[in-house]
Amino acid sequence: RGTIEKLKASELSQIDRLAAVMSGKGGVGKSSVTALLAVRLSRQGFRVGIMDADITGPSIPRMFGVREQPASLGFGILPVRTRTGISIMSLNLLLPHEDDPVIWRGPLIAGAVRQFWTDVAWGELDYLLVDLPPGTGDAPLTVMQSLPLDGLVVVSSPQDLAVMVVRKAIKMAGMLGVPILGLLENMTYATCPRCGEKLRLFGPSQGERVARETGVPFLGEIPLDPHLAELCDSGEIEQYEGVMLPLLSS
Amino acid sequence: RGTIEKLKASELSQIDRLAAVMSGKGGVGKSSVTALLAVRLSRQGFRVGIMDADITGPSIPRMFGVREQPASLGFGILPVRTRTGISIMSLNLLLPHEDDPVIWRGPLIAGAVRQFWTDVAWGELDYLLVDLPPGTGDAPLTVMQSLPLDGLVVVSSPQDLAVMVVRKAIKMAGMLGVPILGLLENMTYATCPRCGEKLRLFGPSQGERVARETGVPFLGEIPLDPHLAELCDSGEIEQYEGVMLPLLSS
Ligand SMILES: Nc1ncnc2c1ncn2[C@@H]1O[C@H](COP(=O)(O)OP(=O)(O)O)[C@@H](O)[C@H]1O
Ligand SMILES: Nc1ncnc2c1ncn2[C@@H]1O[C@H](COP(=O)(O)OP(=O)(O)O)[C@@H](O)[C@H]1O
Ligand SMILES: [Zn+2]
Repeated sequence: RGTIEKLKASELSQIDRLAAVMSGKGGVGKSSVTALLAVRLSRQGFRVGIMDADITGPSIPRMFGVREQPASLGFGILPVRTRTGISIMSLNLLLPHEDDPVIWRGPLIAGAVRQFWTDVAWGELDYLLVDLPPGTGDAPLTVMQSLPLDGLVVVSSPQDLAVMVVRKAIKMAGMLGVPILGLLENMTYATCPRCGEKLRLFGPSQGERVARETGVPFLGEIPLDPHLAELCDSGEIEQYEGVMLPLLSS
Repeated sequence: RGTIEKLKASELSQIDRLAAVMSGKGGVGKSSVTALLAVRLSRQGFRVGIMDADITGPSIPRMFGVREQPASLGFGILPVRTRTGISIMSLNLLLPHEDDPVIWRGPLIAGAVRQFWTDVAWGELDYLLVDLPPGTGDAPLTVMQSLPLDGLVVVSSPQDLAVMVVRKAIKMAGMLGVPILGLLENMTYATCPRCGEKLRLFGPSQGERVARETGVPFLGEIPLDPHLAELCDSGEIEQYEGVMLPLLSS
């Protein structure tokens, strides 16, 4: 397996750091973590973009409440900007209805991911975050092989099942030579609003141990917070004031 | 798009009913629902099998605590049987380590799914359940196009995000002429063990409304139950005594 050439970004993109967020397992909160990371970096004054590479299950536009179609000009596709100025590119913005299915096989998925890098005019960004779909198939593989990634953030949750699939993602990154910036555990516990009891719905936390065993930095735990789920649903994740992610020192 | 020929099952398979379980969105509990459905049908005396078509994120074997390699004989591959006699076929059973990543692109994924139907000697089954991966890509497409499905069970959770992606799955089934047996909502609420408060962590339930709007039968709600997560992690889902799924009257 010779090394695959990294693709060049559009002439109109100047991206300082490129990081992907992956979990392998769906539903652990990978897109939410990508969105929260972008919000935090943007609040610190960085210019941030998100590439939604979850082609058949894109949820980033809805979290930010954006619906406009990206403008496609002669020189490239312009990403859509959120209320606080984060640039977003997602296939869901190109569909007539957000609940239309994208019934694509691998080659089309890989093609779309490549185009999000080569044809989108991202402009000047300090950070571009790539939200990867679950699994270790076409989209994660294309991103890791063809994009010049600086690193990967891995998101897990407390269950053994999630940990097993997260280990697959970590092994995949190792095989493809992509450094891992850190592991975050999401949905670690919920707090009862009435009596304050901590409910560990998905079992004891394993994030710290898994990070130690796989030799990646542990970036912390995020609790289940109904307010976060609400803001994701109402498209206002930029207003989240709860626990913010520890800044990646990549 | 001409109609695609349905594939023939192995000579050594006699399957009465074939149903797939889908969500579109990862992490809503689709694999858990597939497993619980199989356990319930098996307790009622039916002969049941599960085909784990989530090729890059297979979690069925771990839920049942099975690790043996399927025997591959001249006439076909024999599925592995669980403690209570449910037949299981999953790519994770063919890997040396369960946390090895399967880094396959679309064509290989579609090929494996076809082989699980044409080359596995399922024997006589009343029900074969197919656990689909998240998204609307190669594996769900291959199953809906190439396998003679009797119907589809759709699993959702309360968030708008999950509902949006579940609608994609329902539209996809409609486009491919696969009947929908019903919609189940999972993780509807958690109960505080200390004070009995119901926590709607992911917002108000939407399952019934979505089922009504999309014209599919509503099969009920499943609460978050830490004991279920525990049994999934310990490979003992066959011992679950909590809320069992309403039987599909298909
Ligand atoms: N810490 C959390 N607290 C509450 N809800 C969360 C949390 N993390 C994620 N969610 C909710 O769970 C759902 C799934 O999260 P998502 O980020 O889409 O997962 P993934 O991208 O891993 O499939 C979202 O609707 C989100 O609102
Ligand atoms: N109702 C529930 N109560 C508690 N835990 C659940 C419930 N449903 C699913 N889980 C847990 O959530 C995790 C994800 O479920 P899974 O079935 O793998 O989702 P999917 O197949 O949709 O990705 C599993 O580890 C499972 O133990
Ligand atoms: Zn309480």
